Amino acid sequence: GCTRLAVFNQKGGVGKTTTVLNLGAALARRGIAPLLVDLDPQAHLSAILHPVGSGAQSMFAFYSDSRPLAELMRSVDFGARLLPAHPELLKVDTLYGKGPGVLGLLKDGLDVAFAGAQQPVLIDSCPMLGVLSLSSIFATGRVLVPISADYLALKGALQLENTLRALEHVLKKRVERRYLLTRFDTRRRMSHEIGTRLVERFGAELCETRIAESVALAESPSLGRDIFSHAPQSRGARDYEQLLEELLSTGFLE
Amino acid sequence: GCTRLAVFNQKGGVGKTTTVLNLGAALARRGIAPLLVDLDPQAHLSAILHPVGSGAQSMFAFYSDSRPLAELMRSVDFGARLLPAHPELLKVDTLYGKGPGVLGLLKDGLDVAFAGAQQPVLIDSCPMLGVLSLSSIFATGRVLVPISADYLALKGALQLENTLRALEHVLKKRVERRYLLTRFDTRRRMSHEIGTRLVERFGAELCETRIAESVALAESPSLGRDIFSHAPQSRGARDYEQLLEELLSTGFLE
Ligand SMILES: Nc1ncnc2c1ncn2[C@@H]1O[C@H](COP(=O)(O)OP(=O)(O)OP(=O)(O)O)[C@@H](O)[C@H]1O
Ligand SMILES: Nc1ncnc2c1ncn2[C@@H]1O[C@H](COP(=O)(O)OP(=O)(O)OP(=O)(O)O)[C@@H](O)[C@H]1O
Ligand SMILES: [Mg+2]
Ligand SMILES: [Mg+2]
Repeated sequence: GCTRLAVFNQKGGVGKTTTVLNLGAALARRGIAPLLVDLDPQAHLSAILHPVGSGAQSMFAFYSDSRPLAELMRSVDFGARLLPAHPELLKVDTLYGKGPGVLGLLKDGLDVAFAGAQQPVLIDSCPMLGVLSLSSIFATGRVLVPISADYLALKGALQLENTLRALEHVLKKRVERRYLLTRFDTRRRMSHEIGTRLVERFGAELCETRIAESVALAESPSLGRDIFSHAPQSRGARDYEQLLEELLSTGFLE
Repeated sequence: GCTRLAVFNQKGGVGKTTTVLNLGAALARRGIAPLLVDLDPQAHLSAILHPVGSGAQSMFAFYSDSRPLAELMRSVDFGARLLPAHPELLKVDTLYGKGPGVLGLLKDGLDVAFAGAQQPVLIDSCPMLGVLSLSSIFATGRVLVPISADYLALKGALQLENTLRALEHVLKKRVERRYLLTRFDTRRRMSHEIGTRLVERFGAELCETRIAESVALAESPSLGRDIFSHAPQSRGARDYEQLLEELLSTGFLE
């Protein structure tokens, strides 16, 4: 597989990190080892999988010292590689944010790193539309937008759709996207209402798979594990496996 | 009352906006009309209570044109005032972030606005430690940290505690704080585990009140309402009323 995918929603706490972690693990379990990129200065994904002690060992070094991405990659237990984040990444917006070419650097870096063999790339970001998250969108041209089943997350997704359309104007290129309902609680009327509004608004761009609210998904980070290692029989594991199947069979991921 | 309080946690989706909204409404219902300040460029609180159509009518104008805060205040149905946010606030970090005095501007602005009568001030921010959220901490010296009952939010709170201690060094002044467990689900073992770790780590700084996971709290934003107006008999309403009672009786809020 060689697809690059940015997982982004400007709303906080909607399941971006949870999705990169478990979609990545689902790929690895199929023998398709992915590269996971943590572009969140709060480094939640890295804290779960492979924390690093200094900015020099993280994606910050790519921006500050042009370190090749291949040198920054770390192995992850479930058979993936990780480009770790670090709090020093907070400086990227202020230090390099005004540079004319900064938004294209990540794409170039990934092209260099994968000049030979390809592997799918999943990118996690913080909930803010800044240099790092924009770089993930520019580097991939393909976005998966998790939306927790509540109104404020829906609002964030609708705003993001407008932003993506504006970006397409600038990029003169389509940004492929899928919207993913997460933290879905079938007992709540609100979950179903959000689902209905998303179907109306996004149609075929809304994933048919919905990730259920499943406590095992919230537990696995504390153990440094993905859902398949922590609770393979859980609803959360089934849902992320089903999501991968859907994204592969519809060609959104390859 | 004249307390100023920043509601902050660098983790996304932990209930910052929900807490400012409903603690503010609880104060208003006691006849203590608060000023709510939305410093989140995504303007969720403003979207619920009083959206504005341009940056010029928002807190952005305070930073870009030194508009007096009194001119930017809007009335809120439940008997409060709001200083609205707007997406243009995203520019504050890049445009004014390097200015030496920018972190103290909000405090000065509030001092000018309240030279006469005092009212409590609650400040909502985005989940990132940048110019705006730091300004809210500098303007108040008092922080309420919502922590949703999951490990990634706990991790954010522990990191924030370290940041606050570092800030105290710089400010040469204590930053008063309370930690507030939110989205607590008594049926989940994880909720109780997080609770135990917070008691051990924060002791008396942990609020005794825990905000339960209560779907009414997630519904009220879609109606532009606070919890007391939307579902006064709900667990969410009782919990935020109880939180106000605790903060007043312990003197954290006055
Ligand atoms: N389907 C789910 N069921 C139960 N808990 C979930 C689910 N998805 C995510 N969570 C939990 O909800 C919290 C928020 O999820 P997560 O951190 O992945 O969101 P995020 O969008 O990456 O947040 P941020 O904006 O802070 O980066 C986490 O504690 C996570 O473990
Ligand atoms: N106690 C609760 N019970 C049920 N739902 C809640 C509760 N607290 C918050 N929510 C819902 O969870 C979502 C996240 O809460 P909220 O937006 O207030 O967090 P936040 O910290 O302000 O997020 P952000 O970091 O994006 O600003 C919202 O949809 C909100 O309505
Ligand atoms: Mg995350
Ligand atoms: Mg908020």
